Amino acid sequence: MKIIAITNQKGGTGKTTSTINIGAGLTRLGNRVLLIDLDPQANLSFSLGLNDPANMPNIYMVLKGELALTSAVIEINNMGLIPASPQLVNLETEMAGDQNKAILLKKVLDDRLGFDYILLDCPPSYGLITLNALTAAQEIFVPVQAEFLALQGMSKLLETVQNVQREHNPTLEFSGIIATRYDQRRVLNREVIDSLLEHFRDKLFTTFIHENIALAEAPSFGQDIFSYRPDSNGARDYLALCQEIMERR
Amino acid sequence: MKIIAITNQKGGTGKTTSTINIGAGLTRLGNRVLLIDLDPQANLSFSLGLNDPANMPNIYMVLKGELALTSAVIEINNMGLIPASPQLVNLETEMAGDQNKAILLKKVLDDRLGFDYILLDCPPSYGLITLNALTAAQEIFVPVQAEFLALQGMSKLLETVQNVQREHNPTLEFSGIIATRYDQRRVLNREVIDSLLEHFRDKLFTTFIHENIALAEAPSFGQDIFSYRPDSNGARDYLALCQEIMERR
Ligand SMILES: Nc1ncnc2c1ncn2[C@@H]1O[C@H](COP(=O)(O)OP(=O)(O)OP(=O)(O)O)[C@@H](O)[C@H]1O
Ligand SMILES: Nc1ncnc2c1ncn2[C@@H]1O[C@H](COP(=O)(O)OP(=O)(O)OP(=O)(O)O)[C@@H](O)[C@H]1O
Ligand SMILES: [Mg+2]
Ligand SMILES: [Mg+2]
Repeated sequence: MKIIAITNQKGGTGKTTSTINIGAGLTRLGNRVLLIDLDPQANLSFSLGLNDPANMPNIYMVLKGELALTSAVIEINNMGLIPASPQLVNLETEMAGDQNKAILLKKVLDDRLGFDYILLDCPPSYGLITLNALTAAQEIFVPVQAEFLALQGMSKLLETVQNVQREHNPTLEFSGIIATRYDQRRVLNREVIDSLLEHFRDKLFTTFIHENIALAEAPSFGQDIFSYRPDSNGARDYLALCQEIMERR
Repeated sequence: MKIIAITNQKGGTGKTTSTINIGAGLTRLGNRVLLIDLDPQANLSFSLGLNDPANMPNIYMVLKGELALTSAVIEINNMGLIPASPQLVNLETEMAGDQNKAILLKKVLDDRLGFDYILLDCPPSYGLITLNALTAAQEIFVPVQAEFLALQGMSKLLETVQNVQREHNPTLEFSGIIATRYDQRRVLNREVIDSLLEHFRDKLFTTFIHENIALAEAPSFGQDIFSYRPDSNGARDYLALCQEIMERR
């Protein structure tokens, strides 16, 4: 079982879009995948067609010990999903004094669950929720939009990862940067990719996810890109990315 | 003096881009403007050319009472700017028991500062930092990318605003929704705009900000759109939006 945190504190870089479509791509390639929505905005849950994730079993109840993880898993698009809850924002203050506040998630994820991959969709911030994801995960994937602020965010991310490796999770690996919404006609995109290659050549996946409107449309139908538009650029890109992910194992 | 919070918990909707370019547009129309970077990632500070905002006077020091607000203001592109600091993330736990935790910002902003507009760039989350911005502000502008998740975020935003109006700031007005990265060729953009008009007709600014690569390039040069490319669509759109903002006073 491989636990992967999909994170970037910069907003709107394609974390949720990547969680759904990497999950769906790995499922098409024969894996059993669980998605966990750790964003209080529940964007992953809404994008897979749930109308009211707050009023169903969710990851907040599991982290608080009110519910076993397996009772919160629902089947959607052949994947397991544990929805988010708006109450996740309260964890920061609720657990402020708790010794175990960083390992709430790690404690409930174990090998016997029967999944090949568990993907964690993180909110755009570095609070207790993301700390829990980085402590539970073995690997980190970072979706990055190839624009000015992408590089600024990387140094902060590296610092955070090093802190987590030192204090909570020594085996955590910052293994992959995913270039999202890439358009080779834009000089800015090409320039930022060149900088990323200079600093992070071994981490940048060779598959780029191109700008493709079908990826933005699929959530309106509660679908992943493979069920919404299997012949789109988006589907081709995410499938190639999944093949690359599996080869790296 | 008008204090405006530019906020949306959804990431990547154009909050920072709008703060910079509304600020610069209002300045071109003869106003004296202060920008305050409330995002611990300091994207606004980086986008205006600062290399190391953490090691200069910043809004965190002001909120903690270590520095007077006027000593933290720097002049950039004819605007006042108070940079952010990564330490802003600590406010949540540092002030957990403090009675005044919601009014830290309100306490330091007053009419004698000599600004016509103060624009607050918020992080993509609803924690203590954004609460301070909503408590200090008279108006809220919400940049929205016209895609699926835009509408989901609105209902949560309205709920938050109503809480703040009830508990901290009765005169707070949710006055404007700004459509950003709009491309009229995309069916999805047109459909989401139609829904926004149905639910929020009186709040949606009639000026849309179109997708325009110059807006994404300008921060690499530490410039606003008017100094980077005054004849671009981005400059035209933001100037028209500023004229609309001034007419609404
Ligand atoms: N390759 C792509 N082509 C076109 N649109 C895309 C692509 N990837 C993502 N999008 C769109 O960009 C927007 C932002 O993506 P998404 O919500 O996945 O980012 P995020 O990093 O999860 O955001 P947040 O920081 O709010 O969690 C969404 O509207 C999504 O549909
Ligand atoms: N109208 C536009 N046309 C093209 N690119 C744009 C436009 N508006 C914003 N962008 C780009 O989109 C990205 C996201 O914008 P921005 O950083 O301003 O959003 P934000 O809401 O402040 O994000 P965060 O949630 O991380 O604070 C940036 O790379 C920016 O340059
Ligand atoms: Mg997301
Ligand atoms: Mg921003």
